[in-house]
Amino acid sequence: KKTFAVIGLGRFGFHVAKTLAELGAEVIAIDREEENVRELSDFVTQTYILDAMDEKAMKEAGIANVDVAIVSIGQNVEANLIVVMVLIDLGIKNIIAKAVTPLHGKLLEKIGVTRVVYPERDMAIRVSHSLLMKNVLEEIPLTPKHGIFEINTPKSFVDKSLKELQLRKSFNVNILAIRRGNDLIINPSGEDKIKEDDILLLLGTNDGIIKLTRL
Amino acid sequence: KKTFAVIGLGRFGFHVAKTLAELGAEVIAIDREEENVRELSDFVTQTYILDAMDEKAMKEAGIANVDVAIVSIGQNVEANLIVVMVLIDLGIKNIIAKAVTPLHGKLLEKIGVTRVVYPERDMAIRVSHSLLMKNVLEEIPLTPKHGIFEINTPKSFVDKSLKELQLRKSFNVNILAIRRGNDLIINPSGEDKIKEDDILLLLGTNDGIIKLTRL
Ligand SMILES: Nc1ncnc2c1ncn2[C@@H]1O[C@H](COP(=O)(O)OP(=O)(O)OP(=O)(O)O)[C@@H](O)[C@H]1O
Ligand SMILES: Nc1ncnc2c1ncn2[C@@H]1O[C@H](COP(=O)(O)OP(=O)(O)OP(=O)(O)O)[C@@H](O)[C@H]1O
Repeated sequence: KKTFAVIGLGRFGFHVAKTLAELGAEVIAIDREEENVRELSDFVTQTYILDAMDEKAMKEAGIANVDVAIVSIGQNVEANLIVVMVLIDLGIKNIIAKAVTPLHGKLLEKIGVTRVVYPERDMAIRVSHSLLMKNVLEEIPLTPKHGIFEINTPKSFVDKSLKELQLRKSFNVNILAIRRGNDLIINPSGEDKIKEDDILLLLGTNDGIIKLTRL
Repeated sequence: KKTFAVIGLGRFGFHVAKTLAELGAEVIAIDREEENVRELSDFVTQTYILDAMDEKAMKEAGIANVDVAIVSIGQNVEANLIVVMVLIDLGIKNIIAKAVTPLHGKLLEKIGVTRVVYPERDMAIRVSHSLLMKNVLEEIPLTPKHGIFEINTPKSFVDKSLKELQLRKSFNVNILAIRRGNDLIINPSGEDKIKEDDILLLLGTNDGIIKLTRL
């Protein structure tokens, strides 16, 4: 069983600690404010109220023995960096840290953080795409111009075969799969017809998907 | 062309305004702090420095004419709610608002917000999954058993062709694309070889992906 330490229980840290614990991982949750820790104590293995910049207190809390540490302090960039240094000093190899700006992210990578996350930016991109691409349910951004999109079938596609629709030629998209209720039709053929309420899984350019979801 | 107003330019709001503008939408960005507005003025159509709780100032800024308004104020829940009320009073039908807690979210739905988003929570769930499924970077859940996964190439795959790897037979997964730097190889052929640092896009069962990411 892997052990995780989550430091800073704001909106992001709280949900990381809770989700990891619900999936069966061992979680130690740390924050310097008592009220943020209290809410988690029913979900996680162990909680501590301490200032994570205090190396001695972190050592006594047994943080040196965890497999992965997640630093989720955002408003105070100095604290975010100092806490990362404390974790490196304690010998933790796998550190995930939240960054607020790209320069802060580069600084974190330079001092040896395993992975930098930008939760607000990544969700902002997804929400913006869903506002412009009316029928987009989910998405994995691949390059600045391409992505995988899960979309509701446009009305004009219903009862047409993939051959008729010529998706690659007209929209520059590849159809990966069709979701029909709980069934999944992987790599559909040209003869397959689209039904009402189908959900389409497409790989294509952002522009192509915007054009397609306007139909 | 759709017009959007983004109110509150913290980490989430800033990236929503920027992403919408980059995709060609008309964006009005509002914040009461001058420094948050300045950075966006090169990207968006129009910026205003004002207190969004001031209905008269919002009216004069022409906010009543937008198609969609996004409220991204988080630390001050009262301001978040008052700004939503101002937008409802100005007759805006489509309002997206960020919520900090589930109860705040319910309150927003009750007063008539079109969509409530929880950016930190949603990203926390994705990051937690990626920590437990070691090499998974992104995922779109499709059915309870299947999903699309973006994974780091397992070491044992490097310099092998897709034909040799027999992904469908051994792991019950389909390879959709290979990301190599900023290039994307869509529908790779059996002869294509996997390189170090490739990122693989797979469609398969959750079990198959967990087996594969353990390699
Ligand atoms: N030195 C520290 N030691 C322990 N906890 C800390 C320290 N500094 C800040 N925190 C805690 O980290 C949490 C998140 O911090 P902060 O509010 O700075 O980040 P945030 O990015 O706004 O959070 P989020 O967006 O996840 O809500 C808070 O609960 C705060 O009490
Ligand atoms: N009444 C208001 N009118 C206009 N702007 C406001 C108002 N109240 C707050 N803001 C702005 O909204 C932005 C985000 O607010 P806040 O820091 O409360 O949210 P946050 O959830 O921590 O943001 P994020 O996580 O996106 O960085 C700030 O830039 C702030 O200046």
